[in-house]
Amino acid sequence: VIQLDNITKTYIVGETEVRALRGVTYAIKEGEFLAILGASGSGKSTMMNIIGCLDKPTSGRYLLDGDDISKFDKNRLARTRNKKIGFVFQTFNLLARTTALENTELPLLYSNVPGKERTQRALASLAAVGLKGREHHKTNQLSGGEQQRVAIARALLNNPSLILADEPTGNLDSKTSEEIMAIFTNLNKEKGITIVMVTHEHDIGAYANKRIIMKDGQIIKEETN
Amino acid sequence: VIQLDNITKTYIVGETEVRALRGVTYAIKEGEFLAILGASGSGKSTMMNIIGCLDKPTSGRYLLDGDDISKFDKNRLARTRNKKIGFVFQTFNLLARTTALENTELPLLYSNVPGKERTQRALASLAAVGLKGREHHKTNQLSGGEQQRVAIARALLNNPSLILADEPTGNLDSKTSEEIMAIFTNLNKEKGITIVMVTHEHDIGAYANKRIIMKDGQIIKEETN
Ligand SMILES: Nc1ncnc2c1ncn2[C@@H]1O[C@H](COP(=O)(O)OP(=O)(O)OP(=O)(O)O)[C@@H](O)[C@H]1O
Ligand SMILES: Nc1ncnc2c1ncn2[C@@H]1O[C@H](COP(=O)(O)OP(=O)(O)OP(=O)(O)O)[C@@H](O)[C@H]1O
Ligand SMILES: [Mg+2]
Ligand SMILES: [Mg+2]
Repeated sequence: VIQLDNITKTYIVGETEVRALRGVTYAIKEGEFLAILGASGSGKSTMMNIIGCLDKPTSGRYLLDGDDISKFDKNRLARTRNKKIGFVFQTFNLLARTTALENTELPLLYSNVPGKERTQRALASLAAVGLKGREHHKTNQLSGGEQQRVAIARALLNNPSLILADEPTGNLDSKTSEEIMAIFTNLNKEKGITIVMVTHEHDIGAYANKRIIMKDGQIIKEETN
Repeated sequence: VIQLDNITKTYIVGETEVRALRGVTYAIKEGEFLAILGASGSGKSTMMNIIGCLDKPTSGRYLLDGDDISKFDKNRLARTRNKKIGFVFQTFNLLARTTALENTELPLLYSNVPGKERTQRALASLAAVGLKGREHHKTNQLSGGEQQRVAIARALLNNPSLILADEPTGNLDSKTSEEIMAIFTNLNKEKGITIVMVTHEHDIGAYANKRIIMKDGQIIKEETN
């Protein structure tokens, strides 16, 4: 479902070039649960942003479900993202003066789903990540791990066929992390949803059925369960 | 150096009361390296904000170096914070359109330290956390773990006598986490700096010489090495 062909990404900062991705070629099949590990700065989030259609590579080709994403205009890119992908960002990206419920409902705000059903689904998504009782807290009235879980609830709302989770348990204790991993495992096994998860913790990486290690913008190792 | 006497903290959200801290009594001696663990939402950051003079308790008393903090006016509170405390925030709190160097220099911006020395010290602090080469990247041009390390470099800049670190390795791979823990251990052993660190990872908690576990706003357990 995801095909990366010799993807590079180079940033320019002042006079220097930062080669964040240096030729990544990899295929992720439908229904896979892949974990991406690697040192801080090795290119994991950059790769996730390209897979999630939030950024374009400097060179190379990215095929999502067989379509060459570089040929899409802005509108088609946005529609593809909203319809197919649920993204849990490393820094959550929640709206500041907005409640957990409103943040979670966001992906369905401009859809045909009636308001009442949208709210029901958001409440269910928040309850599933253990946030019952926190729905009306604004972002700054939530703990770090609660904000992280709102980001997860929001990503799951639209029943995406591809979940991209960038450090989804970085701020969660082990018990809460296991609860989130149980949700991911269930979505993957029962519904066949493809999951790509960045993590720096090996116990979390163990929930995936495949792991790749990144170093200096390249994939250097692959392990299968 | 830190004395908490029956500290409570209650937030009001709409019609509900959230009892984030429900009577915490604890003493932290000078030169101690304490880790605070506990479930998401158990009150760890709330406790850190009170210790760091960023928030006042709803009831109870907090003594920092023998002074009752509730008697301080805003100015004295700010001076105490700037002089004594280095705080690494769970969500980093970096300035957005500002470089790593500028963010790190911030604590010394209104001090008597000459600009040239301030910049030298900030560059040294950034190099110590492995960010040589990233000094002129703006916050949005840094990876998640790099942003976390800028927050750490900034907290260490002023040679504080108390370091409060809220999940300092939440976004760091194991090798980089060990490098940060080596810095903390060194500051604690060689310079006698008191360190209070929130973490959800038990291997990180093992670097401290004492650990407390929080649950529902209370300390329920204490372990010493
Ligand atoms: N400003 C606020 N207004 C209302 N409730 C709040 C506020 N800040 C925190 N809370 C609530 O208080 C509880 C404790 O929050 P705190 O941030 O201390 O938890 P924590 O232990 O640091 O959690 P985490 O591990 O997720 O970071 C949480 O349930 C949170 O929803
Ligand atoms: N917009 C940008 N402009 C310039 N450099 C960037 C930009 N975004 C990322 N970088 C650099 O590219 C490298 C890879 O960044 P990326 O965010 O992909 O790393 P990562 O593997 O996710 O790291 P972490 O584990 O710390 O989150 C980093 O060294 C970073 O400084
Ligand atoms: Mg990242
Ligand atoms: Mg917290």
